[in-house]
Amino acid sequence: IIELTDVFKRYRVGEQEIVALNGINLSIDQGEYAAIIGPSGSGKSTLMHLLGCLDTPTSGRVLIQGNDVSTADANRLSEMRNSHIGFVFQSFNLLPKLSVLQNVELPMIYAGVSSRERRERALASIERVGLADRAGNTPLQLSGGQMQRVAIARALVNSPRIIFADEPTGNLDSKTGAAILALFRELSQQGSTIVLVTHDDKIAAQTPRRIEIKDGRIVQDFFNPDA
Amino acid sequence: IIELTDVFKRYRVGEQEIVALNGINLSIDQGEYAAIIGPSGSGKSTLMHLLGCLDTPTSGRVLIQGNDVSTADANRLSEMRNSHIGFVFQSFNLLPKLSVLQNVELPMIYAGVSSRERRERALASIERVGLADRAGNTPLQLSGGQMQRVAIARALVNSPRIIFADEPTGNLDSKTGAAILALFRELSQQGSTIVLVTHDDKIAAQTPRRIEIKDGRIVQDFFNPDA
Ligand SMILES: Nc1ncnc2c1ncn2[C@@H]1O[C@H](COP(=O)(O)OP(=O)(O)OP(=O)(O)O)[C@@H](O)[C@H]1O
Ligand SMILES: Nc1ncnc2c1ncn2[C@@H]1O[C@H](COP(=O)(O)OP(=O)(O)OP(=O)(O)O)[C@@H](O)[C@H]1O
Ligand SMILES: [Mg+2]
Ligand SMILES: [Mg+2]
Repeated sequence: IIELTDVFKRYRVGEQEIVALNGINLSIDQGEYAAIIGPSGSGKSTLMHLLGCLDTPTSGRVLIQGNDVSTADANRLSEMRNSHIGFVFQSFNLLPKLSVLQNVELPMIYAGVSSRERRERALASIERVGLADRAGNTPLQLSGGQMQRVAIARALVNSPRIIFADEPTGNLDSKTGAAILALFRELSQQGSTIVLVTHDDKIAAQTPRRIEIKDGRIVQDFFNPDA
Repeated sequence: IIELTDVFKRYRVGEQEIVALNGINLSIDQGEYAAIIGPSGSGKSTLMHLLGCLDTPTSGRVLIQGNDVSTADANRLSEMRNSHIGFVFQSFNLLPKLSVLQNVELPMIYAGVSSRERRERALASIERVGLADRAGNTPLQLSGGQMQRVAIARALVNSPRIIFADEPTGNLDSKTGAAILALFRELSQQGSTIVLVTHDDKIAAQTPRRIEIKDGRIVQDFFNPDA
């Protein structure tokens, strides 16, 4: 369902060239549940942005559900995202002036869902992450972990077939974090394809597949027999 | 050096009243190194903001180095902060249009330090967190963990006597995180007072003192014999 071939991502900053992804080859099948682990600055978020159709590679090929998005323009990328993909950002990317409810409804507006149905599904998603009583607040009235959970609720509200989560439990205590991981496992069992980024080995040990990245290269990629 | 007596923090949001801090009594001596741990939404950041003179309580008393800041105005709070305190925010609060170097120099501008000395000390601080080669980049050109390290460099650049760090390793892999904690331990041994918030038990187990908060109350507060 996802296929990266010889993918490079380079940033030029004045004199400097940063090679964020240094020759990535990666295949993820429908229904898989994989964790990407690696040190700070190793290329995890950059890789996720390519997988999530938020950016294109400097060179190489990116196929998502058979569609070649390697050189897609902003509209095409946005189309791909809205129809197939849920993305949880490392920095949440909530709209500060909108309420929790409005933030979570956003993906459905793009999808042309009726306002009654939007409200119902948004509230259900917000409930699922344990924040039903905060639906009327704005992000600035929430704690870091509460914002993270709203970002998760928003990513899941369209029941996307593919979910990308960039450090979804980084701001959560172990109990709340475990609840979120249980939610992902449930979605995986229901057939969604899930790729999550973590810097926490304990979390990477729980997913069926473990992909390790270092300095923009995949250095390990195996299936956890016990996960 | 820090004394909180019967401290409450309440937020009114329309009909709703959120009690973020529900009767906090806390004393921290000069040179102590303490971790505050607790679930998401339990009041950790709110408590840190009061300790760090970024906010005042709804009721109760806050003494910092003998100064009563419970009802201080913005200027007084800002004075306290710039002279004594280094604060690492859970959401970094870097200025996106400024370079890493400029971000780290900021506290010294308020302190009236000469531009040559500012540059030297900022570069030293940036080097300490392993980002010497990124001093010219802006935050948006950095990874989550790199931004977190810049926020730490900025908090330390004035060699503050008191350091508050709100989840300083949340975005860091274990190796980089351990290096940052080693840095804090070193500063503690040199006499700084350090309070860090974490949701990670392993980290709270490493500091001499462990303060547990739940629903805005301190439920546990003891010294780690093995730390
Ligand atoms: N827009 C950009 N311009 C320049 N360099 C960039 C840009 N975005 C990312 N980088 C660099 O690319 C490298 C990989 O970044 P990335 O965000 O993918 O790392 P990461 O593995 O997610 O790190 P973390 O665990 O800290 O979040 C880093 O060195 C980063 O500084
Ligand atoms: N400006 C605000 N208005 C309303 N409620 C607020 C405001 N700031 C914080 N709160 C609420 O106060 C409670 C404590 O928030 P706080 O940020 O201190 O939690 P925290 O322990 O730091 O959580 P986390 O681990 O998720 O960062 C939360 O329920 C939060 O929603
Ligand atoms: Mg990242
Ligand atoms: Mg917090």
